[in-house]
Amino acid sequence: MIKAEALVKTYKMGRSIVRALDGVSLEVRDGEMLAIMGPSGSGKSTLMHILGCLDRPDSGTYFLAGRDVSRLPSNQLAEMRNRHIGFVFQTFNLIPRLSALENVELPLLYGGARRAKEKAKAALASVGLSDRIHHEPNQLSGGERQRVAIARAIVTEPAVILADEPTGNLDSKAGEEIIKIFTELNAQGRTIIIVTHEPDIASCCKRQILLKDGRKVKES
Amino acid sequence: MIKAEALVKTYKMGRSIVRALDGVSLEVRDGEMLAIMGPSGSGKSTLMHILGCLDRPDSGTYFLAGRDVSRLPSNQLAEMRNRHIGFVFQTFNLIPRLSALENVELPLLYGGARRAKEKAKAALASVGLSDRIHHEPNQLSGGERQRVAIARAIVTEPAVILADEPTGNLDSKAGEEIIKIFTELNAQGRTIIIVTHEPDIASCCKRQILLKDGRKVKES
Ligand SMILES: Nc1ncnc2c1ncn2[C@@H]1O[C@H](COP(=O)(O)OP(=O)(O)OP(=O)(O)O)[C@@H](O)[C@H]1O
Ligand SMILES: Nc1ncnc2c1ncn2[C@@H]1O[C@H](COP(=O)(O)OP(=O)(O)OP(=O)(O)O)[C@@H](O)[C@H]1O
Ligand SMILES: [Mg+2]
Ligand SMILES: [Mg+2]
Repeated sequence: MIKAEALVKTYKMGRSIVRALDGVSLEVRDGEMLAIMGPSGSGKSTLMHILGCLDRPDSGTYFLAGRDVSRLPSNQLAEMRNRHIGFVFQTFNLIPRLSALENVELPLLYGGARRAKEKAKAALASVGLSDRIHHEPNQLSGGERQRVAIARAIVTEPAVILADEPTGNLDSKAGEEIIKIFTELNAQGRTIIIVTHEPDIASCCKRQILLKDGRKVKES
Repeated sequence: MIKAEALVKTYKMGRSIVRALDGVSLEVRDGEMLAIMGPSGSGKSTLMHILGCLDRPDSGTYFLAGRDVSRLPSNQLAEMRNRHIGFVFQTFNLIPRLSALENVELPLLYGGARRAKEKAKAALASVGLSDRIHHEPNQLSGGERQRVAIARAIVTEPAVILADEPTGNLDSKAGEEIIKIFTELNAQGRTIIIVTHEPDIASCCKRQILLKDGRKVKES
């Protein structure tokens, strides 16, 4: 399902170069549940953005669902993304003027899905936010915004869910409920990749990889 | 130093009312290190914003450094805040077009401090970001942004540091380094209040309180 080879992503800052990804290869089979760990700044979000078709590598290849997406034009990249992937951003990236319900509905409306409002309500209920659906992001707590971002990522029932630190703002009980949701989605056959700093969460994943300075250093 | 009595903060949402704080009282002596825990949505950030002079309660009183700040006009509230408090926001709230160095310098410039650039560099070095000082927020990882927010809160050497979930985006090693910084500042006599979901962090604080549904339910 996912086959990334020798991904490189660098940023030029004046005269210095930041090697955010320095040749990362990763293969993930359908239905796997994988944790990505590593120090702050080690390249995890950069890798997730490439896997999520939100960014392109400078070099290397990335096959998603059998297609080489590393060189697709933006509109086709977006189409791959909408069709296959649900993404939970580390900084949530909710749309400020829309309510939680409207935020979660949006990917369904893009995909032309029916019963969008009903599905969005169900997704918000699954993350415990039934009584917050009309709040806008600035009327929500940090953990509530994080849970809206999670609901938005799962509402399209995607084949691949990429969650970048989905429990950083949640107490342990709410965090466990989120991992329960991901585990159930994985049991349905979906591929789940979670970036996390928390060992408890990583241990729920059958497989774990470690990034350091833009490289993969360990696999278990 | 800090004496809050019966703080109430409610939000009207159409016909319903959200009681974010439902009568919270809290006394913190100079030089204490306190952890505030509680479920997502229990009122922690709301309480911190009132303690940090960033918001006013609907009712109740709040004495900071001997003055009743609960009814001060905005400019005097800002002046109390700049003089006494360093605040680490749950969502960082960095200024997008400024570099990390400029972001951390800003509170010093407002206070008319000398050697602002030098102090800002030292604060960024203490959180391990010496090689990222010219990056803007969107050129930083989530954990790097969080550390810039921490550096900004400590650079003015305030009497009171309020940190709202300061390690949520950090790996355990970086998180420990942050707690070490707070512990050292506390040893210098500064008052530290940390909102956290992580028991390891809460246990570094001599005193812990628990919020639930806008009320204080436990104290240890
Ligand atoms: N502007 C607002 N309008 C309406 N409701 C609000 C507003 N701001 C906050 N709330 C609600 O008040 C409650 C308390 O919010 P607060 O941000 O203090 O929670 P918290 O304890 O910090 O949660 P978390 O751990 O998720 O950060 C939440 O349920 C939230 O939905
Ligand atoms: N646009 C950019 N320009 C320059 N440097 C960047 C840019 N974006 C990211 N970086 C740098 O690339 C490195 C990797 O960033 P990335 O966001 O992938 O880290 P991360 O592993 O997700 O960290 P965290 O755990 O803190 O979220 C960081 O050191 C960051 O400073
Ligand atoms: Mg990241
Ligand atoms: Mg909060």
